Amino acid sequence: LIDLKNVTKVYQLGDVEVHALRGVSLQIHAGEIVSLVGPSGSGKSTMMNMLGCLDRPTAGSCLLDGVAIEKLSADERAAIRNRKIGFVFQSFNLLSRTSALENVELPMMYSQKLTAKQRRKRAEDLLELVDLKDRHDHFPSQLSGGQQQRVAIARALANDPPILLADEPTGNLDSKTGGDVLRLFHRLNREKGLTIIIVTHDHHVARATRRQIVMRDGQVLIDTTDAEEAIRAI
Amino acid sequence: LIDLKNVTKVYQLGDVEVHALRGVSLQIHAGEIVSLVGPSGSGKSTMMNMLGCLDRPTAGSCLLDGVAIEKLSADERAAIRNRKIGFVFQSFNLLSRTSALENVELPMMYSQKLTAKQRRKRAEDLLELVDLKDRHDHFPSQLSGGQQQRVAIARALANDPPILLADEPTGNLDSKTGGDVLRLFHRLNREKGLTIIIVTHDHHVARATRRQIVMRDGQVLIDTTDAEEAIRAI
Ligand SMILES: Nc1ncnc2c1ncn2[C@@H]1O[C@H](COP(=O)(O)OP(=O)(O)OP(=O)(O)O)[C@@H](O)[C@H]1O
Ligand SMILES: Nc1ncnc2c1ncn2[C@@H]1O[C@H](COP(=O)(O)OP(=O)(O)OP(=O)(O)O)[C@@H](O)[C@H]1O
Ligand SMILES: [Mg+2]
Ligand SMILES: [Mg+2]
Repeated sequence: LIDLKNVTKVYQLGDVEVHALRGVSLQIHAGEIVSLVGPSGSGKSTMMNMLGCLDRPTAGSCLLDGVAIEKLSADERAAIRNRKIGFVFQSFNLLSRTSALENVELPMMYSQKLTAKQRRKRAEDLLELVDLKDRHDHFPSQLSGGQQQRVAIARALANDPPILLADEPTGNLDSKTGGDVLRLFHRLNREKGLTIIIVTHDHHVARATRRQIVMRDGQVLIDTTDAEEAIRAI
Repeated sequence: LIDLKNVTKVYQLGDVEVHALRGVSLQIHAGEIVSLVGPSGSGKSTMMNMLGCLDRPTAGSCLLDGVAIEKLSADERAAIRNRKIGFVFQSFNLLSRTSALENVELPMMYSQKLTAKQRRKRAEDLLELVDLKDRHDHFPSQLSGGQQQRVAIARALANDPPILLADEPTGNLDSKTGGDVLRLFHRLNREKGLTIIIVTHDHHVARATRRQIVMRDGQVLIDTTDAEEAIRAI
């Protein structure tokens, strides 16, 4: 489903180069639930940008459903993302001047498949899934950190994408609410075959996935189904 | 040191009222390390705003070092905060157009006690404390989530305040880096008597503090030194 081959990402800052990814190869298959773990600064969010076609590699190739992403224009990448990828950002990236409901509706407007009434109904249902239905008309600044995170999760699911990329989706949630979110993800994986990649610092979250990829210094250190081996290696 | 008496905070949203704090009373003594835990939306960040004089209560009183904060003007509160309180925000609140170093220097410029050279040196030392010295000239968008969080921590310590309020300071950090931050906090508490209040969803962090305050629905549910009792109650 997603195939990275020798992906390198170098950020140029003046005359300093930051090697965020140093030749990473990995394959994600449809229906998998994978966690991506590793120290702060090891390249996880950068890896997620590659997996989610948000950014182009400096070198190497990213295949999504057989399509070479690095060869597409920005518009073509945006169209593919909108249909195929739900992204929960590490810093949420909600629009501050639109309500929770409108934030969730936004990806649906791009694809233009639903009427305004259908969009609204779907957005309300998604907010209910993350226990925020009564907050639909609140703006992000009127929501707690964990509530904003849940709006971001609802928005990622708006277009019913086949792939969900979640960058630390439970970082601002207490263990009960975080547990509810993970149960939701697992349910969507079972019922719809949703492919899920979760960046996490939480060992409990990592243990609840079937495969763990451990990163360090822009490389994949370990790729395993043995959660304890992965956790020891972080 | 900090004394909240019957503090209430109501947010008015159109004709809906959100009761974020419903009559909270608590005392924090100099030299304490306290964790504040509870479900998403239970009022922890709002409580931190009260403790840190960032906001006025709707009713009740906040005494900081015997001074009634709710009676002060916004300027007077800002002056007290700058001297006495270091705040690590849940969403970091770094200035996006200034470098990591300048973000850390900012609180020092307000108090005008140091020369430019002294400020720069202190900011570099603080960034080194959080393992980011080589990133001093990077902008927040050029840093990982956990690196931004560490810049926010360094900035909170800039004026060597007697009180540190940290709203989920390890949420974006792997367990090793998070552990380093907590060890730093404990060391400052031992060596300088720094009073620390940490909002956290992480049970390990809560166990490492001497007192746990559990919130639910805008009220204090439990105030204890028995970490396990607190964790069961979340
Ligand atoms: N500016 C605001 N306007 C309206 N309501 C607000 C505002 N800020 C917070 N609230 C509401 O007040 C309640 C408490 O929010 P608060 O941010 O203190 O929760 P929290 O315990 O920090 O949650 P989290 O763990 O998710 O960060 C929530 O219901 C929230 O939606
Ligand atoms: N836009 C950018 N410009 C320059 N350097 C960047 C940029 N984005 C990330 N980096 C750097 O690339 C490296 C990897 O960053 P990344 O955000 O992928 O780390 P991460 O594993 O997600 O960390 P965290 O757990 O702290 O979120 C870091 O050293 C970071 O400072
Ligand atoms: Mg990251
Ligand atoms: Mg909060």
